[in-house]
Amino acid sequence: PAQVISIVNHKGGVGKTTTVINLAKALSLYGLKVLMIDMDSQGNLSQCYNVHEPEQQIIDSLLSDVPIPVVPIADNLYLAPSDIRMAARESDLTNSIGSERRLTIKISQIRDQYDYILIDCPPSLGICTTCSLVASDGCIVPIQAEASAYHGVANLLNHISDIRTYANPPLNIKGFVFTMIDKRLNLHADMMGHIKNSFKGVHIFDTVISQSKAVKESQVAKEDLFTCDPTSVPWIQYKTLATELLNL
Amino acid sequence: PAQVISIVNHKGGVGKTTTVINLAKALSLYGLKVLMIDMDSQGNLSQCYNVHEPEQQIIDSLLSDVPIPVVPIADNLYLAPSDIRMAARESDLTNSIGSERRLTIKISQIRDQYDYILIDCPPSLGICTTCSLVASDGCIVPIQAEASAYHGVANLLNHISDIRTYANPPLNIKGFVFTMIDKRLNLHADMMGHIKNSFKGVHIFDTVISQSKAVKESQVAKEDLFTCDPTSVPWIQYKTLATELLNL
Ligand SMILES: Nc1ncnc2c1ncn2[C@@H]1O[C@H](COP(=O)(O)OP(=O)(O)OP(=O)(O)O)[C@@H](O)[C@H]1O
Ligand SMILES: Nc1ncnc2c1ncn2[C@@H]1O[C@H](COP(=O)(O)OP(=O)(O)OP(=O)(O)O)[C@@H](O)[C@H]1O
Ligand SMILES: [Mg+2]
Ligand SMILES: [Mg+2]
Repeated sequence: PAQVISIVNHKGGVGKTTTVINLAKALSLYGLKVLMIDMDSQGNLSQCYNVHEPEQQIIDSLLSDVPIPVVPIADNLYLAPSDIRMAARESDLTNSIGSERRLTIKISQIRDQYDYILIDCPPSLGICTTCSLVASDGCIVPIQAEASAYHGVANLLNHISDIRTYANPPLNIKGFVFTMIDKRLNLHADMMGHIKNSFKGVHIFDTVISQSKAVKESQVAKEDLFTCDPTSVPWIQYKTLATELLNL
Repeated sequence: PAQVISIVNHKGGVGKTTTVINLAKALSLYGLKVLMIDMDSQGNLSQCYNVHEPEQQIIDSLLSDVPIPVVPIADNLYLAPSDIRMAARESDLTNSIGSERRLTIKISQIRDQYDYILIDCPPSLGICTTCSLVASDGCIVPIQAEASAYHGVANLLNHISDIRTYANPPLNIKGFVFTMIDKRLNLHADMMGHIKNSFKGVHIFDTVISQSKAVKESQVAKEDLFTCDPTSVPWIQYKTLATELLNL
């Protein structure tokens, strides 16, 4: 059955969606069958694959008896899409019975079909992130080496701790991964050291994702990095991240 | 009475908080009295001023009879703070009577004391953003020149249109401001042109905010750009943005 991993950070624009796209592709190229779930009502992940206004989307399966809708993307790569219409229905989900467990139940129906299920979380600690974490075996936290990142870590760790106490005890943190790092900035190097020292109990991946125009270009092209430019630095880094994850 | 302006964009990490900090400072240096309101339960704006775990915060004034709490920051510059505890109480706000108008009512009690009130919105189109837009005369939309930005514009314009139809007819868009622009990237120049052509009815500020390490350094130092490095390019740009806003 699949390893279910949430890509989570309530800070906006830290590379969650970018990490889901490229980590999923790297895992799929290993021959592993990967499902990506778009739990962000902004639907960026779905937009990146040109899946616009999907008739069946993840929120439908959480509010009714239908299964998780799955769209094939490439070899070994699948997507459960979302879009802005999810935002209007989020409160229905919050108010539903057993709200926090609904994604867990739906995933359990399809877990055997995949090796990995990666869940793209929105920039908040609300119901969508909670459902994702409750349904997950582990989580990966993309994090920038900036002032705002440092403050967010403690809040995120508290939220994960509550999830473990009250809803999903086995949930573990696969690791934090530094993203959008500019090697020429002392500030980034200093902040990475500062974060490592302040949160010693947390596993931090050795792989660091560099700030790179290749990422931006791949998203304009609506492709993952491998398809767009497999020689690019961030692709090699995401491939290494996948290897690191598999070896944990 | 004050001009109330929301700094809004549901896309994460586009520079909303950075824009509030530096636009507010620029306006205050003109001798205008400016209040910044932190409507983001992550409380980044408050953290940037070293206001941590404020005993009185904005959510208290929205859920009870107390006035908006105001902390003096500098000459002509004030802050109504927030922190992660707001997240736990957001559903109380959503479920409260007249929820969308509560910020409007509280602001009306203090409007005469300020020239500008800038509201920092979270990366979502939920109750906090709605309250902010309902309370505002106008809004400014920081936007990156990236693929994700393009998709988000239409959704944001629809949300603003609904707010105008059902809650706040006079609400206008002061303008979109491009942020984190890397002049060396053709991709950014192309995307700026693409966005301008696709959304012709929308005012776009001439001022563009460049990607700059000075911004990151100022936030590590917990200062606005003027205090940290008034010779820096982004400070000059935010000062020019303030002038452009005042001349609208
Ligand atoms: N390594 C990188 N180098 C350069 N640009 C990047 C990198 N990673 C992500 N980006 C860009 O930064 C922006 C934000 O990335 P992304 O959308 O993946 O973050 P996110 O955490 O999913 O945001 P949100 O919180 O809004 O969901 C995107 O425009 C993306 O193309
Ligand atoms: N012009 C710039 N140049 C370089 N870095 C910038 C610039 N503007 C903002 N940043 C950095 O980008 C990150 C995101 O900026 P900011 O927090 O202002 O965005 P936001 O839209 O408020 O994010 P959120 O959606 O999470 O509230 C911060 O670490 C900030 O220091
Ligand atoms: Mg995302
Ligand atoms: Mg912010």
